[in-house]
Amino acid sequence: FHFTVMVVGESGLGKSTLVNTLFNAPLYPPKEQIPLTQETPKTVAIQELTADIEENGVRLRLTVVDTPGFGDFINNEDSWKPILQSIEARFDSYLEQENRVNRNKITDKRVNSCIYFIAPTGHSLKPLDIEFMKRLHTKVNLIPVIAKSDTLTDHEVAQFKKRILDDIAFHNIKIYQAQQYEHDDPETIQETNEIMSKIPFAIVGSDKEITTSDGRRVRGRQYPWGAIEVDNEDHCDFVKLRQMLIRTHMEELKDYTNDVHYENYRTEKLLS
Amino acid sequence: FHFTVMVVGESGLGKSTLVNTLFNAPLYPPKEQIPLTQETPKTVAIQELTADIEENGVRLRLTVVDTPGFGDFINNEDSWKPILQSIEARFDSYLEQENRVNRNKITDKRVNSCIYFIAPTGHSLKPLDIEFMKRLHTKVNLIPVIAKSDTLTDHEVAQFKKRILDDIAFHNIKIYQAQQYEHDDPETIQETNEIMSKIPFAIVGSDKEITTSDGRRVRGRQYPWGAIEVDNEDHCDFVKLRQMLIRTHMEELKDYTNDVHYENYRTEKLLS
Ligand SMILES: Nc1nc2c(ncn2[C@@H]2O[C@H](COP(=O)(O)OP(=O)(O)O)[C@@H](O)[C@H]2O)c(=O)[nH]1
Ligand SMILES: Nc1nc2c(ncn2[C@@H]2O[C@H](COP(=O)(O)OP(=O)(O)O)[C@@H](O)[C@H]2O)c(=O)[nH]1
Repeated sequence: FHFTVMVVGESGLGKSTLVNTLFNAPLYPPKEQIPLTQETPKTVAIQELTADIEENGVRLRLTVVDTPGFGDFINNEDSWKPILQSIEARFDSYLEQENRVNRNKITDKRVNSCIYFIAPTGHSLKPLDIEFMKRLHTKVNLIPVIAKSDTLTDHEVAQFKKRILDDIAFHNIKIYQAQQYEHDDPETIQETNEIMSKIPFAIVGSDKEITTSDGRRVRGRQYPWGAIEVDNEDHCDFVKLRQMLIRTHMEELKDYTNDVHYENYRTEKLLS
Repeated sequence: FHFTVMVVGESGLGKSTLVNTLFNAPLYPPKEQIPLTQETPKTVAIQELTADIEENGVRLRLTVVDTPGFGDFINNEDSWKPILQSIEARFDSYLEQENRVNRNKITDKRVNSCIYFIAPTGHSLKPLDIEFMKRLHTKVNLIPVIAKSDTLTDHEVAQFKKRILDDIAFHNIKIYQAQQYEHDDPETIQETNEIMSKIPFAIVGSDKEITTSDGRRVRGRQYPWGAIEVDNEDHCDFVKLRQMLIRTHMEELKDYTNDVHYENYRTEKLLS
């Protein structure tokens, strides 16, 4: 089973840490310090990392597409371009393979979901966030998350989530909405609603184990004033993001990419 | 006694909150939500707020110069310009008053210190941070702080501080250094060293009172996993910043502005 997830957001929002936390595997090694240098890279890079992992006894080939440089320059006007190009190039590659005589061995490198990291400012979406989402929401399943949400109190998270959803609605941005089917049982509907009600997920990532004040060993971050637990749903929405992405909605994210985003792209391309 | 402090940094780094916390006064009222709008302001604004406050029985007229919009656009190439212009305009105004026949009533609006807010990414200074500091370090006393430092663990703060100071040294940026005088008593030297050793100050701001787990009422931020106390030196460097800015080095910041930054500006201006 293949799955491709893209991560987008400014440097320092905990993207590498979150990927490691999501798949409980050190996919991203500890970061080497960027050298002190007068030279800064001039453009957003597209990097891929593939790993074979096991989830609930199911073997999964996971590809993470990283986009270092996004939002990191003094001028970020073209930050979105290389990312959109990468998504469309993967559609083109699939289209080309679909058109072959022998279609036995199609390699599907299309991006099934794009996790967009929002900085925990507590105010509203930034112009860069809005521009990116408007450019890409019809090409890929956008899953916005509030990065490093341990920066915000519960009250601030609630306010910020509401404002982000208002911004998204105002700009007619279509973020990924889980499909509800008529034949779904009440339990599934309930579970999907609970997950969807948390979007944008307020997440915290950690690949370190810490000890809580009551002696439990958990994944989290240790501060002098307390320990935040990644897997504690009272502390953040990490569990819900993980559930949606890996357990309950992985197949649907792939189907929606194929049936909607790819089909729309294909239609536009063949008509033009 | 007059004092002018400028605050610079991206939106959402806790600048208004910190100003209120520093002067223990609601100088900045709670923020109204920015309206949902397709229009974003195009340029950095310069805003002033003046308040009469009392510190240790000394009456102080404090002016805070705010710079909303800095670092907030998709393209921040000219973010520093309106800020430099404001600093130089105040030098010009002072120069013009100094040259008058009657110099009894000089109004000194020169900026005595500029608190620069660094986002707590945990990595290194951003290109925007470096550009701003290089443009302004010879015009104003630069005091870099790590904003919202409760985002970082103690270990991450130590690493980040070291990297920031390395970046600053590498780019030959002169941040404000407290002067040491031969005649200072050992206690003063010790106190100054303790304060300076904390730069860049890792700060947390709060204008709310919370109750700690052991029942004390303090200024801080309440999280489900613990309460961070602004005035607790094990939690952040707020106390040290406040000491330096208001108690021990306020006069020196004014003198250095007058004797060095202003004099250099005046000399350059008169020679050109
Ligand atoms: N407060 C907080 N810090 C985090 C979190 N996740 C990662 N970090 C820290 O933030 C810094 C940057 O993380 P990294 O994963 O390298 O961010 P990236 O640049 O987006 O890939 C590191 O010091 C991490 O330990 C989080 O959820 N909350
Ligand atoms: N984690 C954390 N949040 C803070 C801190 N100071 C302010 N905040 C919160 O950050 C948000 C933005 O603060 P604000 O002062 O308006 O930032 P400004 O846009 O830079 O003026 C608000 O939700 C504040 O409550 C801090 O030291 N740590």
